[in-house]
Amino acid sequence: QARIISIANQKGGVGKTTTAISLAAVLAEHGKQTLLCDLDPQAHATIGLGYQKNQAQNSISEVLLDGVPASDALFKTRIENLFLLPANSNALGIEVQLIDAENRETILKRSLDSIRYKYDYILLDCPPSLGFLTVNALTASDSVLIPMQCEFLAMEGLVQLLNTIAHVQKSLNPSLGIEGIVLTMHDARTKLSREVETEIRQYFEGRIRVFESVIPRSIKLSEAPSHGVPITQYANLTAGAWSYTNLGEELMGIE
Amino acid sequence: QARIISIANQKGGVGKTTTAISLAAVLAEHGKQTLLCDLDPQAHATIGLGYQKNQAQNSISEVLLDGVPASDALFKTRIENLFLLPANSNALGIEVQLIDAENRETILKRSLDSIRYKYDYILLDCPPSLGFLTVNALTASDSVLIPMQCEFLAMEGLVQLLNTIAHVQKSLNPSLGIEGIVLTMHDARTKLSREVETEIRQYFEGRIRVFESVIPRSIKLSEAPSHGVPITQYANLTAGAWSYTNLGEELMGIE
Ligand SMILES: Nc1ncnc2c1ncn2[C@@H]1O[C@H](COP(=O)(O)OP(=O)(O)OP(=O)(O)O)[C@@H](O)[C@H]1O
Ligand SMILES: Nc1ncnc2c1ncn2[C@@H]1O[C@H](COP(=O)(O)OP(=O)(O)OP(=O)(O)O)[C@@H](O)[C@H]1O
Ligand SMILES: [Mg+2]
Ligand SMILES: [Mg+2]
Repeated sequence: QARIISIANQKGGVGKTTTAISLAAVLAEHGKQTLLCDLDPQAHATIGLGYQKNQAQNSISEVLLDGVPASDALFKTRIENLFLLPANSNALGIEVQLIDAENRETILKRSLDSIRYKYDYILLDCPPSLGFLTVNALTASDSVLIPMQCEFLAMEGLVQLLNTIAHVQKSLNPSLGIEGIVLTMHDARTKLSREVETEIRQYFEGRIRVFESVIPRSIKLSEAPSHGVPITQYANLTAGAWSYTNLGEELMGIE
Repeated sequence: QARIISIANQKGGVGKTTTAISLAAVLAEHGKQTLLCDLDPQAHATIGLGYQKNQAQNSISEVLLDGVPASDALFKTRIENLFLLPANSNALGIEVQLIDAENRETILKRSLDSIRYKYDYILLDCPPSLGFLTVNALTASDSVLIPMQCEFLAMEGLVQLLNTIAHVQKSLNPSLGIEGIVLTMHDARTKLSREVETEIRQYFEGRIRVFESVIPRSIKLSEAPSHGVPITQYANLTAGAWSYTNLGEELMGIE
């Protein structure tokens, strides 16, 4: 029975997709049956794994809008144990299209419930917003993983996300937990970066897990998606690769 | 009569606010009467100039929601020739609150028309979305300046923005022009960064100006807002400062 984890943060460009792809690859490489669902109409997770945006017959749009079963939209990737449910730009207008639909926040949950027995992990890559797609993801999830960039005002953006999580816990999914915060694009030489890391760890001490693994700013991590492969296949001996491997091991509970 | 320029891009974290603050400071330092309007409920431009988020009596929210005159919300900053119309989080629900309002896309335009004779430049710092606030900004503007990060898939995000601009030109503001694209957070050592820059310049050759000034990734630029001052006051001899000074001179037409 899969553990379903949303990768969410309404701020743009904080490393949600990079975390989703890299973590999915690490889990798969450790022998876990892993499904990555691309919930962003930008389809960056789909593209970053080497597939084209509007090419697949069925995508997350058809699953949410047309009731196509998830098993008819997902496919096996070139990476062993890793499956992808791709996105396309049809999901762009989805909030408006489903505005009157019954139980619209649980569409994804009901769709994933039918296939979750096949996987160990299902990761949901969310778009940079707290709208329909992210709420569906949170409603369908066991937990949410929050990538945060170590920059001035990073904490401010978290307030809104935590409010949304609390709202979902209260009215849609009481079992939603917070998997933890992962610090991304960290530049250890920068005083500001180190100060923000310290502030975040102190603030959440005892309340929300902040993973020990910190993802460094890495040129290789920014290049991997343009080659359509995860970092562990693109440059496995670099800091970007082993920081995500360490994160995956922390997640799986391997010490 | 002020030139009104929107700083817009729906992608998060691409340097809109940093560009708005830095450019406003450069223009003011060159003796131009400059007004910076913070249109983002996150209020990062307000905070980056050293002011607190929900402290001001009147902000952009009161101007747009309650019809408070812009002159009652803006104030002179500590920087000579630079004025600020701050934001606060009241603007968070603004789209919903004004959903039935008459002529809601021109509220900002009508408000700025009454004060534009006082300034040489009015810069509008937009939030990372193509919703109500950005549409109001574009409708009120002579032109739009687009910060773009030199990363994989940067071009893709531009399509939506250009569509929105075309839509505004067609139905709300036929005189809206595109001031140009400014490349931000550029890492000249990175092959990907240089490839994306080349791609952008070639693609828009003869159609949209791509400024010669490229803003480098700079630790000082990320630190300045935490000190509440623009880069030209924080670290005027660094690459971050002179690249924005060059950008300002390109904008003003000084060679
Ligand atoms: N650790 C890192 N080092 C260097 N570049 C990175 C790192 N993590 C991500 N990037 C790059 O930064 C950009 C944004 O990352 P990513 O797409 O993962 O963020 P995101 O939160 O999913 O963005 P969005 O909000 O648009 O969905 C991408 O170009 C990516 O390749
Ligand atoms: N050239 C640069 N070098 C290093 N850091 C930068 C640079 N430009 C911006 N930053 C930092 O990157 C982060 C995002 O920049 P900024 O706030 O200007 O982007 P934005 O597009 O306004 O974001 P948002 O979409 O949230 O409004 C900030 O922490 C900022 O200090
Ligand atoms: Mg993403
Ligand atoms: Mg901003």
